[in-house]
Amino acid sequence: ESVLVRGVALEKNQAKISIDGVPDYPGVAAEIFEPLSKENINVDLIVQGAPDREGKSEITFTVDREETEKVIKIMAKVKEKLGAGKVGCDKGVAKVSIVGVGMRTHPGVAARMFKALSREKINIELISTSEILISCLVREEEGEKAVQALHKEFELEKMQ
Amino acid sequence: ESVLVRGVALEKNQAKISIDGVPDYPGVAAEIFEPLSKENINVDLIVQGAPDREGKSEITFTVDREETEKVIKIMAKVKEKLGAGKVGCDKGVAKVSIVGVGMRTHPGVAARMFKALSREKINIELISTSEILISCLVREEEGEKAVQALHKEFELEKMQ
Ligand SMILES: C[C@@H](O)[C@H](N)C(=O)O
Ligand SMILES: C[C@@H](O)[C@H](N)C(=O)O
Repeated sequence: ESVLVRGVALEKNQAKISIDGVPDYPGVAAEIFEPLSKENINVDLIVQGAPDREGKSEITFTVDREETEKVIKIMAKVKEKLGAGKVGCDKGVAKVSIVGVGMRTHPGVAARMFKALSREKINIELISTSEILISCLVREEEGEKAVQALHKEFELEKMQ
Repeated sequence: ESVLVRGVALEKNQAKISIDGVPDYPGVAAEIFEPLSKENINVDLIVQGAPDREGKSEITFTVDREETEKVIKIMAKVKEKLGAGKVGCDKGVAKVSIVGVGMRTHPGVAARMFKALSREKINIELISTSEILISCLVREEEGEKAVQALHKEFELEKMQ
C-alpha cells in the first residue's frame, strides 16, 4: 500500500512520568499500571525499551497534566513496592505526532520526521511509533515550531 | 467514546535492534534512521524512553528478521559516527499487539494486557503504545501463549 501521511497533531497538556531501576520480570508492568487504572488515570503513551546494563528496566509514560500530583503519589508507592530506582516527572513536554497509514512499509517517514525536527534544532525526548502513528515528545515551547516543520516536510495543511 | 478492543495480532518474523549510549541532541535520531531508510529497511516499532543517568539515550526498534545482517552492518557505522555505546540484536522476539479504539480514555486496557501476560509468566521486553495499538515484545516461543491469554482476557475470537 502507498504511504499516506494524513496529518500532524500537537498535544500540550501532558506530563511525562518515568520510573527506572525497575525489576525485569513478569508482573512488574501490571504493578505499575493497575494502580493507575484503579484511580482512573488516563495513560496515553507507554514506552519501555531495552534494559540497562544491570538488567533493570525503565518505563516512561504520559498522562494529562492535571493528573500529575495524583500520579506522583501513586508512583511513590509503586517505587517502594518494586524496590525501583527513581520516579521522574516532567510537565514541560509537548507531544507531536504524525498520523498516517502504511508508514511501516515506507521506511523513510520516521527518518523524515526526525530530520525535519533536527533542522529546527528541536531535540527529540521520547519516541513511540506504530504503523499509523509516530509520536515524539519535545519541549513544550518547541511544539508549534515542530508542527510547522512537519507540515512543511510532509506538505500538509494543518490537521483540524 | 467507549473502548473497543478489536483484536490481538501476533508477529514472529521480527528482530529487535537497540543502540545505547547515544548522544541526546538534535539530529541523532535522523542519523540512525536515514541510513536505514536509504537501504529500504522497513522499521516497525521505534521506542526511545528517558535518557540514562549520564544523559545518554537509548533507541530500540524492530525490523523484519531477514534484514538483520544488513541492519547490523549499517548500525556498526552509525555507532562509529555517533560515538555511541553498543548495538544489540535479538532475533528471538515476537510482537503481540492489542488493536482497539479509544484505549487512551480507558486506563485499564494496557494494565489488563500486562496482567494477562503476567498470569502466564510471560516477560514483557518492550512496550510501545498509542491510542489504538498496544504492542509488547515477548520471547518468540511465548507468542502463541500470549495471544491466547489476551483473547481470553478480552473475550475475543482470533483476529483473522
Ligand atoms: C519491566 C516489565 O515490563 C516486566 N518485564 C514485565 O513483564 O512486567
Ligand atoms: C536521541 C535522539 O532522539 C536525539 N534526542 C534527537 O533529537 O535526535
